[in-house]
Amino acid sequence: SARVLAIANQKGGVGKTTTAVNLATALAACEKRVLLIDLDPQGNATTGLGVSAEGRARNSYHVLIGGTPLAEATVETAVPGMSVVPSDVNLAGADLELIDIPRREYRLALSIVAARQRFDYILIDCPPALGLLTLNALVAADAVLVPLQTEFYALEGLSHLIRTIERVKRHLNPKLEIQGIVLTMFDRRNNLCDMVARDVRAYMGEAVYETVIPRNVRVSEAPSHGKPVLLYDMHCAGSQAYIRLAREVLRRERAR
Amino acid sequence: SARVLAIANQKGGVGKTTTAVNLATALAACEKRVLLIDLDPQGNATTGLGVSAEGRARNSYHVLIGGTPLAEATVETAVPGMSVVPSDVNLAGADLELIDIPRREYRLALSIVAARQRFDYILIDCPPALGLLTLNALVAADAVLVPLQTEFYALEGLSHLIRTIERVKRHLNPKLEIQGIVLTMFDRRNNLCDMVARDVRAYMGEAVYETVIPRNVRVSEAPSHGKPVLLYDMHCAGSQAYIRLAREVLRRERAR
Ligand SMILES: Nc1ncnc2c1ncn2[C@@H]1O[C@H](COP(=O)(O)OP(=O)(O)OP(=O)(O)O)[C@@H](O)[C@H]1O
Ligand SMILES: Nc1ncnc2c1ncn2[C@@H]1O[C@H](COP(=O)(O)OP(=O)(O)OP(=O)(O)O)[C@@H](O)[C@H]1O
Ligand SMILES: [Mg+2]
Ligand SMILES: [Mg+2]
Repeated sequence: SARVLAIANQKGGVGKTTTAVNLATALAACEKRVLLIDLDPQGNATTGLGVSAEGRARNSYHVLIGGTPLAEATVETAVPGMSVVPSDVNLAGADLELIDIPRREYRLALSIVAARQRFDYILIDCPPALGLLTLNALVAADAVLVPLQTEFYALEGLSHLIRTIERVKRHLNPKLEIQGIVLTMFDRRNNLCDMVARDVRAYMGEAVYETVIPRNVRVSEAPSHGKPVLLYDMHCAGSQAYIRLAREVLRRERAR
Repeated sequence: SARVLAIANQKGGVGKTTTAVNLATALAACEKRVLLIDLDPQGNATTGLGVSAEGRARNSYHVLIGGTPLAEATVETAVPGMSVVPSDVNLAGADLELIDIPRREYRLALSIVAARQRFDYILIDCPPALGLLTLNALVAADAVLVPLQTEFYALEGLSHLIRTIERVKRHLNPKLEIQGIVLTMFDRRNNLCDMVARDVRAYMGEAVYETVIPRNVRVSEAPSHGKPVLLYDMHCAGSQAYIRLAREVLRRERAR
């Protein structure tokens, strides 16, 4: 049965989508069958994987709100072995549309039951908030992977995110754990990055991956071509880092 | 009476808080009486202005949800002529707490009526979502200032944001207009930045400010000292850009 990873952090612009798209691709490159669920109304992961307008006709909004079977909203990507459930701007209304529905936090968890048999890994890209969409991801997930930009403001929200994960574990999803924290957009020449990295490792210890994702312009160019950076430029520093991250995630999974 | 500017963009990490804090400071440096309202549960603007724990005891959550008068939640900052209404992590629950309250989109607009007489400018820092908090800011505002990171994913959400502003103008706040779009974290050596900047100017024309905010490490260091970059390092490229932006905003306001 698949391992389900929520890629979450309420701080905006820390590299959630970039990590979801490129880690999923790197896991597929390691011969894992991977599903990426885009739960962000912005739909950046959907665009970053080059999904066409027709491919988005059925999406995570229909699954979460309309009860469409997940398999009907799943489309293939240009990456062999990897599928995606696209998102839709209407997802932004999910908090209000599900307000009177009992057990609204469990809708995603229930919708992925069948998919757990078809895939080895299911990654969920979350929006920059701790609202009902991210809550659905945390309830459906086995573990959370937290991208953390090496910037001061990004550090500020980490303890609140950790407390939220613990609350979800206590009340809604007892199996939930932290898979790890990945430092993103790291710039060796910038002292602030070193300072934040040292602080996070002191605070979170082993939870922080050894792999650090460097700031690398090829990573930010790839989405404009509708491709993960591993397909856009396999040999750049960004691709190599995401391949290392996939190996480290797999090592942690084996050691569980 | 004050001009109220919402600093909004649902894309995360594009420089909303950095622009709110530093534009507010630059306007205060131009002898304007300025109030910054932090409407983001992350509280980055509150931290970036060095507000102490006691200073946050009464905050925008109490104003929006509890009906506390705004003046009671307003505190001075280290910047002469500038005050702030801090935020609180409980704001994250505003969408659900206000669900049954009639005219919940107008709560901020009603709470700032008195403050409009005491200040020349009121800036509102918004969270990375188009939920009830940002909606309250758009209903209370006279105009929207949109920070836009010169990255591909940031470009993707712009048309959705513009459509949302038009909908708010049609149904909730007929005076709402776009004050302007400011390009942030611009790196001259990166072709992608040029490409995005050209696309935005072609799409939005005059709405895009001439002033472009460069990527500048001093800007991201300043919040760890609890200071706007204008107080942290007045002469760096980031400070100079925000001073130019304040002048351009004031020119547009005079020309209205
Ligand atoms: N390693 C990297 N090097 C260079 N640019 C990067 C890197 N990682 C991400 N970016 C760029 O930084 C921006 C923010 O990343 P991304 O959109 O993945 O963050 P996010 O956390 O998903 O944002 P949101 O909170 O809006 O969902 C994007 O424009 C992306 O292309
Ligand atoms: N001109 C700049 N040069 C360098 N770093 C910058 C610049 N502007 C912003 N930053 C940094 O980029 C990160 C994102 O900026 P900021 O937090 O202001 O964005 P935001 O849109 O408010 O994010 P959120 O969506 O989470 O509210 C911060 O760590 C900030 O310090
Ligand atoms: Mg994202
Ligand atoms: Mg912010």
